[in-house]
Amino acid sequence: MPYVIALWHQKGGVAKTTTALSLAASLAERGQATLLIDLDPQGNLTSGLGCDPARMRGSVADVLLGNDRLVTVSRPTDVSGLDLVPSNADMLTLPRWLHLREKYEPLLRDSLARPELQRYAFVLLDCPPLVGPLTITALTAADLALIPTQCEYFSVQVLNNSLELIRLVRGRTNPELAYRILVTLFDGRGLLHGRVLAHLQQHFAPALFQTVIGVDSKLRESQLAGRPITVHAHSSRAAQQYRQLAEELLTYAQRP
Amino acid sequence: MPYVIALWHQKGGVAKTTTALSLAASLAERGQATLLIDLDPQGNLTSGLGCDPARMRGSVADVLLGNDRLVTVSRPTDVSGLDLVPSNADMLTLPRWLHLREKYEPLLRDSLARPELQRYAFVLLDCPPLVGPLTITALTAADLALIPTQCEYFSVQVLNNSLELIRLVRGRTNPELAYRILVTLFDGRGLLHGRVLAHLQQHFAPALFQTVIGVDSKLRESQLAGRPITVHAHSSRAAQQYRQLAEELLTYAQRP
Ligand SMILES: Nc1ncnc2c1ncn2[C@@H]1O[C@H](COP(=O)(O)OP(=O)(O)OP(=O)(O)O)[C@@H](O)[C@H]1O
Ligand SMILES: Nc1ncnc2c1ncn2[C@@H]1O[C@H](COP(=O)(O)OP(=O)(O)OP(=O)(O)O)[C@@H](O)[C@H]1O
Ligand SMILES: [Mg+2]
Ligand SMILES: [Mg+2]
Repeated sequence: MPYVIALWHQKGGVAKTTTALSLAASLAERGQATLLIDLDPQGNLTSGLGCDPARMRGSVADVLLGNDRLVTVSRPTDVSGLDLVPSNADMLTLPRWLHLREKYEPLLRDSLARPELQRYAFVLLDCPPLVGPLTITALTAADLALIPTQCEYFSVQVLNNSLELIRLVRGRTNPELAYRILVTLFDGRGLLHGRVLAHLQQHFAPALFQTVIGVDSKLRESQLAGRPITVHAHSSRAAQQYRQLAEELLTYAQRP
Repeated sequence: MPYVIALWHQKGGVAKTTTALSLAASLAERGQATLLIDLDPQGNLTSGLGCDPARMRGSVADVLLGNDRLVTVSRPTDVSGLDLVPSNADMLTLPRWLHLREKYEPLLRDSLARPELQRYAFVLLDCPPLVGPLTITALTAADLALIPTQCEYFSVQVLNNSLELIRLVRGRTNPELAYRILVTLFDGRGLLHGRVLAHLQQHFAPALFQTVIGVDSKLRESQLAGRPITVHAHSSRAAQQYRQLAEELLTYAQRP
């Protein structure tokens, strides 16, 4: 069974998509076959890999509605060892249908348990910034909720809501769900980020990744170019930091 | 009737809440009585004014469910001329109830038309980063959708979705709805933001505010302090820029 990671934080703009893209590419680079699934109707993960969400025929919506399998809607990317299940316009109305279905929560976990998915070492799920059926089905399928957060008041303020949903899912559909917090968009120039980081280290120490991802404009450029940072700017600081995160994650998940 | 502005962009983290706070405080400073309504279950607008969403008794949820009026759930802030309708935990389950009601869209517009609300010159609505009933009721009530956007690929990519929802609401429940785009978090140091700004000026020129809000760490500090930027750092660059935006808006809305 692949190790499943859900990128989740209710706060918007904390680098959930950027982390899904960069971490998946770093894992693929180390020979760990990885599948990315875009669960966000915005489709940033899809466009960050150079695909146009408006032109994607299949998406995870087809799978959760029972019309298709993950293996048929997934597609290879320019990065060897990295495949993508894109997002498209169907993702917008999907939550309403899921709400109506009895017990929709395990649908994604069940699709990931199918034999043809076992060739992946990792599956990364990019969630939208909201508490809803798409996020709940992702957290039900996940081994780990990876919570990217900025060192800013609004992101930390909302952290409790994001952890609350994890506790809720743990209590109902996924008792094994673990979580880890990753500091992103860190800007060492001012004092504020350092102070908030110290606060996070004090209150969340065991759950905090050692790796901190700094602000790096090469990441923005790589998204415009539709390529992950490890390909677009191979030796940039951000690429090195996300490789370090991949290393830390492999140790945490006790994978070779 | 107050002039109603909805802060809306489906992209997360583009400074919707920061703009609602800073623009409202700048309008109040000029003697324009302003009401802020927090429509986001995250409650960042509420905490940015120093209140704890977990301890707020009333919210807009009570009003939209028909249990209370806006005037009873609103509360004064430390800024004279600026009142707040806070967010609380009830906001999380509200969308599900609204979905079940026939014709929920005009509920907020009807509450804003009540006589006791006519003393406000402006009402600002802070929306969550998702297409759902809370955003639709806000856009139905609004004269103007103010779309903050970063000069980054993901924000611009999602802009079409945000504009699509505006067109949809215009076609159904609010034919008069206008929109204007505001560039936020602008970082003049690199080349990327300048290039994307030129792209926005080319494709969205008539809808773009002249004012551009630059990155300013004083804004982050002001949120930690629970005070708007015009109070926390009166003569900072961000405070000046948001005052300039208030000026531009007053001309656009043809208000004295
Ligand atoms: N380390 C970084 N350095 C510079 N820019 C970054 C970094 N990480 C992310 N960004 C930029 O910040 C913005 C927000 O990141 P991203 O879209 O990945 O966040 P998100 O949490 O997925 O947002 P949403 O909540 O809308 O899904 C993007 O424009 C991205 O390019
Ligand atoms: N001009 C600026 N300079 C520096 N930091 C800023 C600026 N504007 C906003 N920020 C910071 O960027 C982060 C995102 O802003 P904000 O939370 O207002 O965006 P949002 O669009 O409301 O997010 P969400 O989609 O989660 O509701 C916050 O931590 C805020 O403090
Ligand atoms: Mg995202
Ligand atoms: Mg906000």
